[in-house]
Amino acid sequence: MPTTIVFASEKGGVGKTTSAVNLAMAFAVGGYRVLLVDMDPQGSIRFSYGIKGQVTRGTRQLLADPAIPLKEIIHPGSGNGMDYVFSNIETLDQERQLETVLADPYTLQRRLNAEATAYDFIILDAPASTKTLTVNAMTAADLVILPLQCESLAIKSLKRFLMAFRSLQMKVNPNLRIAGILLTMYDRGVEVHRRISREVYETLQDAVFKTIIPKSKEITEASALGQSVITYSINSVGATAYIRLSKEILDRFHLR
Amino acid sequence: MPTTIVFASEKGGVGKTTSAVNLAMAFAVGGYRVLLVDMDPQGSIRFSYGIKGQVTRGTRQLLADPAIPLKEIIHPGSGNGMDYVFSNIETLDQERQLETVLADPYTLQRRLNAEATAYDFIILDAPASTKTLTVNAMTAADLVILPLQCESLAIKSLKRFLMAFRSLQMKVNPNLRIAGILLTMYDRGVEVHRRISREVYETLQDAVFKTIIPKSKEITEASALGQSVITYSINSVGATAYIRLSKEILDRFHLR
Ligand SMILES: Nc1ncnc2c1ncn2[C@@H]1O[C@H](COP(=O)(O)OP(=O)(O)OP(=O)(O)O)[C@@H](O)[C@H]1O
Ligand SMILES: Nc1ncnc2c1ncn2[C@@H]1O[C@H](COP(=O)(O)OP(=O)(O)OP(=O)(O)O)[C@@H](O)[C@H]1O
Ligand SMILES: [Mg+2]
Ligand SMILES: [Mg+2]
Repeated sequence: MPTTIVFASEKGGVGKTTSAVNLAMAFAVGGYRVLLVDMDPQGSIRFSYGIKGQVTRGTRQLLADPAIPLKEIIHPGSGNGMDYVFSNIETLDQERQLETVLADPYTLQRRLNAEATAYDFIILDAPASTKTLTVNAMTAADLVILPLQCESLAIKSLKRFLMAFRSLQMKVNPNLRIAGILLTMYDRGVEVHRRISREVYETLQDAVFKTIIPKSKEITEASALGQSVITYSINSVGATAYIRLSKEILDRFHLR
Repeated sequence: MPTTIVFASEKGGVGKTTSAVNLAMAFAVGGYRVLLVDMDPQGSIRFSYGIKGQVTRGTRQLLADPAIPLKEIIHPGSGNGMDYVFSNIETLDQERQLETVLADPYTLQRRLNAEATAYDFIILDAPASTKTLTVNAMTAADLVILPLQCESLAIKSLKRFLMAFRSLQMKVNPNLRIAGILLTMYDRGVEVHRRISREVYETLQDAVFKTIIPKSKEITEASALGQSVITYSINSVGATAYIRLSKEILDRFHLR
């Protein structure tokens, strides 16, 4: 059975997509079979790989059209051990049409459990939200990881997200579990980052991954080139951090 | 009649809240009467001013309870010429309950046109989205400003947002107009930022504000202290950029 991981937060721009793209690649270069699914209508996963043009089959069929088998929806990776489901939720009407299937929080989980059994890891990117796409992604996930930028608005938003998470646990899905908080875009030259990261480790302790993802110019450059930082510059601080995160996840959750 | 300005984007973390907070203060120190309204359930405006505790009256009443007059919903500023409507959309249920009033895109505009006439500027913060809260904010606005981070995922998301905007113009409100694109968090030491900003000015020309908001450590520090960068450090590059932006808006749209 695969392990499904989702990066979720209500705060925008905290590194959900960047973490999904690069953790997926870290597992792939480690020899694992990986499926990367974009649950964000923005479609940032596709852009992170420089895929141009229309995507005919993607997240919309995955969620709303069970008659089309998963293997006809995925875009195969180019021999890197990774497959992709890109978001093709293009228009506001299409987003609205999905609301009926998404009202059932188990829609994605059912589909993945039935057809995605050949993978070792399934990585999900989610929009900055607490709504139905994100609820579906968190329900399908074994590990919910919360990326956190060490800035005060992101901290405040995290508190609100944790409250929403608790209410989703009570009302929607009692099995939801947070795997941990991941500090992202960390710049040790910024005093606010140093202070907030200290506070986060002091208060949340083991709930925070030991691996911190640093602010890294190679991550920005790789994203502009439509690559993962791991293929762009394997020895950069950004690449090594995501490889270290993949190892920490394997150890912490006994997945080796 | 006041001029209503909204900061909108589907991409998260591009400086919507930071721009709303600091442009509002730039107008206030310039002697204008300003109302700052938070249309984002995340409630970042309140956190930007360090307001703790429960907000009993706020955006929820503004939108769903016309029997409560605006003057009983606003939080008065402390003599700085600014009033606030903080977001009190706390739970997922409250968000869902608002959907019926928000289905009418003119809900916010009607309320502001009827009761907020004493202000010179009304500044709206919106969530990273193209859904009903953002549509209401854009409909109420005279000027829709799109903050843009000079990074490739933000550019790709901008293209999608412009498509959604065009479909909202056709289907929901033909009066929607984009006032311009504002480059935010610009770091001239980052090659990707230099390249993308050049491309943006070459292709979009006058649709882009001349004022660029630089990446500024005082902005991060001010936000952590619950202040606008203008009151925190008036001579910092961040503060002067937002003051310059306020002047550019006054000139470009003949509002003096
Ligand atoms: N560690 C890092 N170092 C440098 N840049 C980074 C890092 N992580 C992310 N970025 C950049 O910051 C921006 C925001 O990251 P990203 O888009 O992954 O966040 P997100 O949470 O997915 O945003 P959204 O809320 O819009 O989905 C992107 O331009 C990305 O390239
Ligand atoms: N010019 C700047 N210089 C330095 N930091 C900035 C600047 N503008 C914004 N920030 C910081 O970047 C983060 C993202 O900005 P902000 O929260 O305003 O974006 P947003 O678009 O409102 O995000 P969301 O999509 O979550 O609503 C915040 O921590 C903020 O303090
Ligand atoms: Mg993203
Ligand atoms: Mg915001």
